[in-house]
Amino acid sequence: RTRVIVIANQKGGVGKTTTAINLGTALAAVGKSVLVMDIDPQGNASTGLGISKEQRATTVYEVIIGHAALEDSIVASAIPGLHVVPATPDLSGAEMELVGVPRRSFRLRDALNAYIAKTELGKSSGKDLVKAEAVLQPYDFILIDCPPSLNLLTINAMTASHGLLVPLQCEFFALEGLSQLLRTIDLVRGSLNPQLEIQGVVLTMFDKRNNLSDQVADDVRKHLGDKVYQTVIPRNVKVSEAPSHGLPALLYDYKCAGSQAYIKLAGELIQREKAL
Amino acid sequence: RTRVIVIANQKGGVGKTTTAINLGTALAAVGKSVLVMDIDPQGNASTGLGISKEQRATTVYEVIIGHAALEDSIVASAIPGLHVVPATPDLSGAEMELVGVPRRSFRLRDALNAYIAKTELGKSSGKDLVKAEAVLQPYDFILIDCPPSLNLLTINAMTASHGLLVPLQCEFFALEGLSQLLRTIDLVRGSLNPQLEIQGVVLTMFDKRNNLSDQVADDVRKHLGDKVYQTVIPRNVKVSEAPSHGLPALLYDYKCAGSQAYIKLAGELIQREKAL
Ligand SMILES: Nc1ncnc2c1ncn2[C@@H]1O[C@H](COP(=O)(O)OP(=O)(O)OP(=O)(O)O)[C@@H](O)[C@H]1O
Ligand SMILES: Nc1ncnc2c1ncn2[C@@H]1O[C@H](COP(=O)(O)OP(=O)(O)OP(=O)(O)O)[C@@H](O)[C@H]1O
Ligand SMILES: [Mg+2]
Ligand SMILES: [Mg+2]
Repeated sequence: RTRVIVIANQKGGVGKTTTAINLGTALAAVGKSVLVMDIDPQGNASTGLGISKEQRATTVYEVIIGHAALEDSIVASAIPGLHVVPATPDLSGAEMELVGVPRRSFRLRDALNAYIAKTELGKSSGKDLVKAEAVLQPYDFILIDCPPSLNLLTINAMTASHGLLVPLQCEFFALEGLSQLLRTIDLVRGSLNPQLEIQGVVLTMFDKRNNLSDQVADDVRKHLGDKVYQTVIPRNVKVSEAPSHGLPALLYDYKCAGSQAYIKLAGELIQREKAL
Repeated sequence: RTRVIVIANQKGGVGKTTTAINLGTALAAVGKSVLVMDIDPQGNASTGLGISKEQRATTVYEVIIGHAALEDSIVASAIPGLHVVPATPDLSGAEMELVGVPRRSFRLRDALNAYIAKTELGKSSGKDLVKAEAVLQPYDFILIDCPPSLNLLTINAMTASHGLLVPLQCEFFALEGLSQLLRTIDLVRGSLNPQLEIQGVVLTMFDKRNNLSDQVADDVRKHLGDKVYQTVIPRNVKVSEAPSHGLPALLYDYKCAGSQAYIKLAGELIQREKAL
């Protein structure tokens, strides 16, 4: 019932965080229960969803290093139906701290599976669970926002996921990194997570005034065919203004082209998931 | 005589590679001898400077892991006065391979110092050096392009450098990461490289149609004062088109606003260096 989708691309600045925030919000807006998990030490997804520094006492760092259960790190956002596992810069120490630790690539998956098992339990034994159990809400979607790197944090997220959503900026350098990303997915599928599929590729920051955008879009569709979403996210200044107000674009300016594109993307994603 | 400048910012997509390529080219255009060192496994700086896959047989990976001297990895670019140490995806394995190795943060510095010492040697003993020594050219500037992360590769580059040049995209998320970057610089200065200074901050992808750019620019100048270059790099489509032709913007379209801004930046950088 819970679909876990990792949003990853080692190329920097391609719209991973913006997609996690706004796709998450659009899914919540149509009634899905969503958890956005921020595993980037920059903590941009946490900030863009209005999570204050004080609310980040327990983050995915504590979950991965082993001190906390997933539910200890979950905070509600101002968006109905959307919860967040926040991140802080402490997370950048996780990779070195896990060197030599057994099953270090599976820490996130183990924590997620424990959480999902508890929510299943909650279902079967009705409402008489103790408080801690009772708030264990099953999510329809868990979206994991990754740092711009194929490091242990990103590998943990890929190992814990059913599908990978790749935001692809319509620029030349972003295209160059795609083959390295596809190789990494094959490696993860071969050794850590055989079920990992490319859920989709979404073209971001498309600028209709710029030929390069069209060229990149044509190139990607030629190579990856149906994996590429029909919905294209346009470059739209409201999208980049929204995070400074701690709001997703959908709440900052619902009518803008960026918000409307993310709403369409959510609709298309739900269609794809139904077809599975 | 050789100034080593690391171009770093863990925020992705802020213009690190574009700055390394075009600032490097502009410095070469005014007669400086320049080495651009690509330590990002994505290899974007190598591609943007027209270095083919075949020319990347020896990269900074071999230099850092210890098998090759720096001069073994240097290739000439099509730009007079500009050489490149290229990168390939192999580089992403370096961090894990160096775990437990002594002085792992100093590998790049040791390699650079060995190279610079040889060029000094070349100076003192005249032209009668053997072929290998004779090509050891002293550079005026070595620019190191980093991946979007504060990992061991970036720490190596910071440890090997005199100054840090921070490209800062005029966007909210890019501003959020600045304090984490400044903390890391203090850590490196405290333990690995006391001489590391912030050489400057350069505002990139400035869009005069967008209030956000002005707000970010004002905010940064308020916090960092004179460290921020007067020259601002505008968002300019020619700059993002140039890499698909394997050319720096200065060779792709010399007259465009992006190229002219990088030429001005080079001039301002040389002024700052003279004042030291
Ligand atoms: N559709 C869009 N239109 C305009 N600006 C956008 C759009 N999508 C993202 N941005 C802006 O571009 C910048 C990069 O986007 P974002 O931070 O989401 O990318 P990222 O891949 O998460 O970056 P990183 O690699 O650092 O994690 C941000 O400043 C963001 O606000
Ligand atoms: N002044 C500019 N105007 C327009 N586009 C630009 C400009 N500077 C950079 N770009 C484009 O923006 C994208 C990001 O720039 P670039 O790749 O140089 O950033 P980066 O910081 O090196 O990214 P990464 O974090 O992945 O290493 C690239 O596609 C580049 O072509
Ligand atoms: Mg991000
Ligand atoms: Mg780069």
